[in-house]
Amino acid sequence: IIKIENLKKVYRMGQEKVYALNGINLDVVKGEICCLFGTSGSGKSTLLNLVAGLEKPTRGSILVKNIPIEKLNEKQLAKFRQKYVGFIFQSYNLMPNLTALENVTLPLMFKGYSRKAREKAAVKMLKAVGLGNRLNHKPNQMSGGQQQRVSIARAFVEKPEIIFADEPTGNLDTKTTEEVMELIAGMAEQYGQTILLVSHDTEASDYADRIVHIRDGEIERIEEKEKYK
Amino acid sequence: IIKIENLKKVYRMGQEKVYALNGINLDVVKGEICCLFGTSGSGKSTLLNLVAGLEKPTRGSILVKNIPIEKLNEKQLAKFRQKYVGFIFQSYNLMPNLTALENVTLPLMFKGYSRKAREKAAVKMLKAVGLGNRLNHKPNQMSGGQQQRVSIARAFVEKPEIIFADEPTGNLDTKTTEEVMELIAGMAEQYGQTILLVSHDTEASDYADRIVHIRDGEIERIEEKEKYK
Ligand SMILES: Nc1ncnc2c1ncn2[C@@H]1O[C@H](COP(=O)(O)OP(=O)(O)OP(=O)(O)O)[C@@H](O)[C@H]1O
Ligand SMILES: Nc1ncnc2c1ncn2[C@@H]1O[C@H](COP(=O)(O)OP(=O)(O)OP(=O)(O)O)[C@@H](O)[C@H]1O
Ligand SMILES: [Mg+2]
Ligand SMILES: [Mg+2]
Repeated sequence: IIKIENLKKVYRMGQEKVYALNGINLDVVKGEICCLFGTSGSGKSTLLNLVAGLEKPTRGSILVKNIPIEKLNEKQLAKFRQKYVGFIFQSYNLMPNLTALENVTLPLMFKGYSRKAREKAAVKMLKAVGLGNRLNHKPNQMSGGQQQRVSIARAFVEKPEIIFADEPTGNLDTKTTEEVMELIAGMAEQYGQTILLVSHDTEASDYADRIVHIRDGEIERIEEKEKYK
Repeated sequence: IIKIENLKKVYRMGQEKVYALNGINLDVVKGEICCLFGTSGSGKSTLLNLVAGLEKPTRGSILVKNIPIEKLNEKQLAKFRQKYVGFIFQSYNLMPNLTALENVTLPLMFKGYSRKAREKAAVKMLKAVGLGNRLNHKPNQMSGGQQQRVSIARAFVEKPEIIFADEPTGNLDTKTTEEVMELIAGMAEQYGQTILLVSHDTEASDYADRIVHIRDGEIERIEEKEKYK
């Protein structure tokens, strides 16, 4: 479902060149939980952003559902993401002036759901991540880990085909991490979703089918794992 | 050096009351590395914010170096923090328009250092956290873990007596976590600093002298540990 070929991303800052990605080749199968694992600064977030069309590559090609992502314009990319993609950002990117409930209903806004149906789906998702009692809190009225969970609920609420999850459990304790990963992996299996997961947390990577080890913008090796169940 | 007595924090939201802290009693000894450990939403960040004077308690008292923190006004608190405190925030709180180097020199600005001395200290600190090649990058030109390390460098650059570290390694891989904790614990020992650390990461809590287990705004138990060296 995702086909990445010779992907490169170079950031230019004045004279300096940063080779964030230096030739990535990777195929991700539909329904797979694929974990990107690597040290701080190795290129994981950059790879996720490129595949989701949030940034343009310097070289190389990205096919998602056979759509050439690097060739789409802004409008086409927005439409593509709205239709197929859920994104959990490393820094959450919640709307600071909206409550947890409003943040999670947002992706459902332009999809023809009634207000009642939107709220029902959002409440269900927030309860599933343990935030049933925080529905009307704004981000600055919640803990770091609670904000992270709102961002997770938002990405999953409309059960998109592909989820990009950038460090979804970085601010969660072990027990909450397990609950969240159980939920994520369970939903992925039930709805046939594909998950491209970035995590330093071995608790989270335990749920992956494959672990792709990244170092200095290149794939070092790929670890095949027994599916977690 | 820190004496917390019957500390309570209640957030009121309309009709709803959230008991973030429900009677905390804790003494922290000078030079100690004290880790607060607990689930997401248990009150760790709130406790740190209260002790650093960033928020006012609902009830109870906080003595830091025998200064009654809850009684100071904004101006006195700012002065107190400038003099004695370094804070590593759960969401970093870097200045988005300043480079890594500028962010780290900021705390040294009002202290009588020459510009040359400030830069020298900041460069040394940034190299110590592995960011010697990111000095001129702004936060949005760095990875999540790199931003976290800038925030750590900034808190330590003027070797304050007390460091509040809220999840300093949440976005770091195991190897980088170890390097950073070695640095933090090593500096604390060398300069006699006291560290109040919040972490879900057992890699980080391994460096603590004591682990304070927090649950629903109360201390559940305190675990004494062999000093990490
Ligand atoms: N301004 C606020 N208004 C209402 N409730 C709040 C506010 N700030 C925090 N809370 C609540 O207080 C509780 C404790 O929050 P705190 O940020 O201290 O948790 P934490 O232990 O740091 O969690 P995490 O590990 O997720 O960072 C949470 O349940 C949170 O929802
Ligand atoms: N806009 C930019 N300009 C210059 N360099 C950048 C920019 N964005 C990212 N980088 C650099 O590209 C490299 C890869 O960044 P990326 O965010 O993908 O790392 P990461 O693997 O997600 O790290 P972390 O685990 O710390 O989140 C880093 O060294 C970073 O400094
Ligand atoms: Mg990242
Ligand atoms: Mg917190």
